[in-house]
Amino acid sequence: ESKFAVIGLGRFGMAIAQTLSQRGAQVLAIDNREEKVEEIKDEVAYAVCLDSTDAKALKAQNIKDMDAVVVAIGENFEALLLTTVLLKELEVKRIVVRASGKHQVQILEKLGIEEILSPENRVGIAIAEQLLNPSIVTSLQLPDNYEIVEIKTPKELTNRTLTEIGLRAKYNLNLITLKREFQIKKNGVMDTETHILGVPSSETVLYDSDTIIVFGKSKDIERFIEINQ
Amino acid sequence: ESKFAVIGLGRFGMAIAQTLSQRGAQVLAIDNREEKVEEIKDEVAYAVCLDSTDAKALKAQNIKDMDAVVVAIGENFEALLLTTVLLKELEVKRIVVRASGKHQVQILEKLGIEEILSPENRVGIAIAEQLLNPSIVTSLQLPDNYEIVEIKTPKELTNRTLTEIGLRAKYNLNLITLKREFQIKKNGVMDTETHILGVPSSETVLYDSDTIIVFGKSKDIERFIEINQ
Ligand SMILES: Nc1ncnc2c1ncn2[C@@H]1O[C@H](COP(=O)(O)OP(=O)(O)OP(=O)(O)O)[C@@H](O)[C@H]1O
Ligand SMILES: Nc1ncnc2c1ncn2[C@@H]1O[C@H](COP(=O)(O)OP(=O)(O)OP(=O)(O)O)[C@@H](O)[C@H]1O
Repeated sequence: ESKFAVIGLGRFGMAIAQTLSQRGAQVLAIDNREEKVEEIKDEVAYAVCLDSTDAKALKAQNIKDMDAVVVAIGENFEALLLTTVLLKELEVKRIVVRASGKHQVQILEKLGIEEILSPENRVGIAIAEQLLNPSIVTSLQLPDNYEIVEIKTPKELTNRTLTEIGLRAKYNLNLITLKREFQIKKNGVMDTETHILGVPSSETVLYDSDTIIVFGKSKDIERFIEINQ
Repeated sequence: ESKFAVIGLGRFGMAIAQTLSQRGAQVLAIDNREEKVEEIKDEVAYAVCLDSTDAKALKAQNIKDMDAVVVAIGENFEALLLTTVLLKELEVKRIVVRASGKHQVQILEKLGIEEILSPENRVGIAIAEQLLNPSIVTSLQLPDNYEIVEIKTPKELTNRTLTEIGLRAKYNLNLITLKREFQIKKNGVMDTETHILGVPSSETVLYDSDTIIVFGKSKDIERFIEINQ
């Protein structure tokens, strides 16, 4: 059973601690505000109120035995930094630290921290992508301007088979899978469920409520969307 | 040229406004704190200091002509809610609203808001996945327990070809692409660059620093990682 500690129980730390615990991991949740510790104590194995910049208090929690420690402190960068330095001195196996803005990331990199996260930035960029290109539902950016995107079926392509559309031949795109909405009657009320069609055959016909998930270069994806709007 | 407004310039709103502007969109950035407006004014088309719960002030900015408006206010849920109600009354085409926690999401859904985002939750869940499964680099969750994941090449599989590994035949997984690290000499100093190998052939050999990107069911992905640790 893996053991994790999460320091700082704001929205970000809380989400990590709760998800890890729900997936069966042993979680030690730490915050210097009593009401945060009270809020989470029934959902995790251990919840402790302490100031993570206090080395003796951290040691007393056997923090170095954790498989990983997440530092999710937000506004107070000094406390975040000091906590991170203490964890490195205690030789914790894996440290994941939150940062906001380029300067904070640079300082943490200089300290030898490899796993740095900026939740706001990561989602901020993803949302901007979706706003700029309304037919893109989500995207996973990859090196060399490749990406994996979920695209709402363009109007021009509804009721056509995948062979007729020719994703690879005409647009240099690779289909991964298809998401389709089904109307289901539950307790007499119509409801919508979304399902994945595994690896679709080339004879599959696209419906207007489908979403296709493709892999390819960003400029090929943009061209595909523009031509078939 | 698309036109967007971003209301609330905390870490989340700032990241969205900056990314949209860098990608060439026209952005109107709004906050009720003067110093936030000062901070962003050189990076966006327009930056205005106003209280977004003031209907007259919002109307004066021609906010209903925007292609989309993002409400990124954080701590003050009342202001977030009132702003959202005003935008719906002004019949803005597309409204994207931030929420933290299930209750806020439920209230916004009752108001007919379709695009609701929780940056901390979204990243919190992704981080928990990566902590629980150290060989998973990133993952895109899909319906029916399918997912697309980046997996570090398991030790057992280095120096073997994709045919020998038999992703589809033995594990029911579909390879999308491969990420490979290359050592490059720049100005006399060794540096690492990561590249995508497009759609690899079945004779491609996996190196220990490669990352494979696959599509399949979560339980098949977990089985693949466990067997080849
Ligand atoms: N020295 C410390 N020791 C332990 N916990 C701390 C310390 N300093 C701050 N925290 C806790 O870290 C949590 C997150 O920090 P903070 O509220 O500053 O960030 P935030 O940006 O509002 O968080 P989020 O965006 O995740 O909601 C808070 O609950 C706070 O009590
Ligand atoms: N009525 C309002 N009109 C305009 N701006 C507002 C209003 N209320 C709050 N804001 C602004 O919204 C921004 C984000 O809100 P807040 O600081 O409460 O959230 P936060 O959770 O700290 O943000 P983040 O996590 O994005 O850093 C702030 O810059 C704040 O000034």
